[in-house]
Amino acid sequence: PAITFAIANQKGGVGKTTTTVSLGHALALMGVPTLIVDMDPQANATSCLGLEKRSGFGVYEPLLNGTNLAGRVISSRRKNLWIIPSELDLAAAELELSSQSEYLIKLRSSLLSLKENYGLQVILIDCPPTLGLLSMNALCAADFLIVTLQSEYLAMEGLGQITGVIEKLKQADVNPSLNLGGIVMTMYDSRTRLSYEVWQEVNRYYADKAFRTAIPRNARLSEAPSFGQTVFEYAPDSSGSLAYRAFAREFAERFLSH
Amino acid sequence: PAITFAIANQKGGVGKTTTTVSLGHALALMGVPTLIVDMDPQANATSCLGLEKRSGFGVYEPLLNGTNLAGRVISSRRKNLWIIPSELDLAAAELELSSQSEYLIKLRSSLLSLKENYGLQVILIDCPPTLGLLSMNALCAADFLIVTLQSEYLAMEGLGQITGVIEKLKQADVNPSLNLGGIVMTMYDSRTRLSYEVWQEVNRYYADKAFRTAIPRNARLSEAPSFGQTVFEYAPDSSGSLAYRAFAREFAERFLSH
Ligand SMILES: Nc1ncnc2c1ncn2[C@@H]1O[C@H](COP(=O)(O)OP(=O)(O)OP(=O)(O)O)[C@@H](O)[C@H]1O
Ligand SMILES: Nc1ncnc2c1ncn2[C@@H]1O[C@H](COP(=O)(O)OP(=O)(O)OP(=O)(O)O)[C@@H](O)[C@H]1O
Ligand SMILES: [Mg+2]
Ligand SMILES: [Mg+2]
Repeated sequence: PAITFAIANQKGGVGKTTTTVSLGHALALMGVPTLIVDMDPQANATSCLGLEKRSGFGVYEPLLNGTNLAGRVISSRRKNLWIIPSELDLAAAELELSSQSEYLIKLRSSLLSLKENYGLQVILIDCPPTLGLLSMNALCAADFLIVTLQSEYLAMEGLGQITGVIEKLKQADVNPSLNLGGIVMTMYDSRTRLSYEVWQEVNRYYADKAFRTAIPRNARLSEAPSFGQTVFEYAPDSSGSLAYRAFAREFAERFLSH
Repeated sequence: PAITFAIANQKGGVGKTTTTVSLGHALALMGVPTLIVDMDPQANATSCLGLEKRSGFGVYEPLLNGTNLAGRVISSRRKNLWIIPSELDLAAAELELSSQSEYLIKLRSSLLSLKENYGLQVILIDCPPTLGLLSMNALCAADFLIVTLQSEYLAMEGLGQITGVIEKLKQADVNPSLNLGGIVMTMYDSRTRLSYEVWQEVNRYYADKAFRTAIPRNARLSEAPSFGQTVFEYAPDSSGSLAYRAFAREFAERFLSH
């Protein structure tokens, strides 16, 4: 069955979407059948791949009804890469979910058949920048949490909060098998002292979880979405493209090589 | 009475907290009595001012009970600047609020006496990166919405969503007096084509609302929080400090000079 990863961090703008889309496409280019689930009402992962946000075509309906998500999968137009897109209505879902029973495991039950029966190896869930019901559903459906950490002080402050959620979900017995998959540094700027200090902190407290590959700040990564292209299509020789290729290899080594 | 501003944008990491704290301190330095309300469970505004997040001391209690917030105001240790700090429990507040009646106007009723009776001229509410109940409470309590817009494509995509909320709140008759106060460009990098393109778009669709002052990307702004200092204390001659001083003057001219 596919391994499911939640790309989450309540701190905003730390590279969750950029990492989900770049990692997803890099794995697909390596021949790994990958599904992206866009759980963010902003639907940024959907638009980064050049796809439309269309009301009624995202995770919203199946999430509320608990029905099978397989029917919502669409092609990303790249080999080995599929997506369940998002829609703006997803913001309303949080409020509606809160009044349902078992509101934390809705996504997990809808994803089950996708995990087992379609030959997928990896499922990546892009989360919104909060620890509300959408992100919690993603964490309850995931085998591993991947934290993207911007190399800045304010992002470092929130690291304990997002990694602390794993313990809470274990204790509440909602997802005892969730583990911290790793922490990847994003927007790393080797010229600033701050990036280096954050890197040191991460390696002191999460040494065995920190990925060796750090993603540098690279304007090509922020330009690619305006063309609906991934960084590999838009600027294949850029530092951003090379870093995400290296990250995908390290990721595959850590989770897929056995 | 004080004019209330919600600093909001569902896109994460676009400079909401940096703008709330920098604008708040700049106004205070100009002699304008200013209150910051930290509505974000991350409590970044609280830590940017060098203050501790202490459970039981933030907006959480009064928000749920509808009681008066005046007792939660603490000194920021800077003249003319006060803050109602945040706490982690605020994340639980969203869930608890959703089951209460009139859950959208809790903050507005708790802020009323602060707005009228304490000689404050400006109240700035820092919002979390979603359009959930915490941000909606802030928007229902505000006279104006201030949108901080990172000069990037993905941030531009969400602009219609946050400005569209004003119309929704008017139609639902929850806050008919809310208006768009303005859009301020943050992390503006004059060397990149992308920044200029976003600037052009904003001036085409929101010409009379866009602030003339753009805040440049400046490492001093991201370093200051690690010392619990504002940019005016940490690096008074930096481009970030000068830009936020100019922004505060433009802000005061637009809202306070009559
Ligand atoms: N390494 C990088 N170098 C330069 N720009 C980057 C990099 N990674 C991401 N960006 C840009 O920074 C912004 C924030 O990134 P992104 O949207 O991926 O973060 P996020 O955590 O998904 O945000 P949100 O919290 O809103 O979901 C985007 O405009 C993106 O294009
Ligand atoms: N003009 C700037 N130049 C450089 N860095 C900046 C600038 N403005 C903000 N930053 C840094 O960028 C990061 C994001 O800014 P900030 O936390 O203020 O955004 P936010 O919108 O409040 O984020 P969130 O959505 O998580 O609440 C922070 O690390 C901050 O220090
Ligand atoms: Mg995102
Ligand atoms: Mg903030």
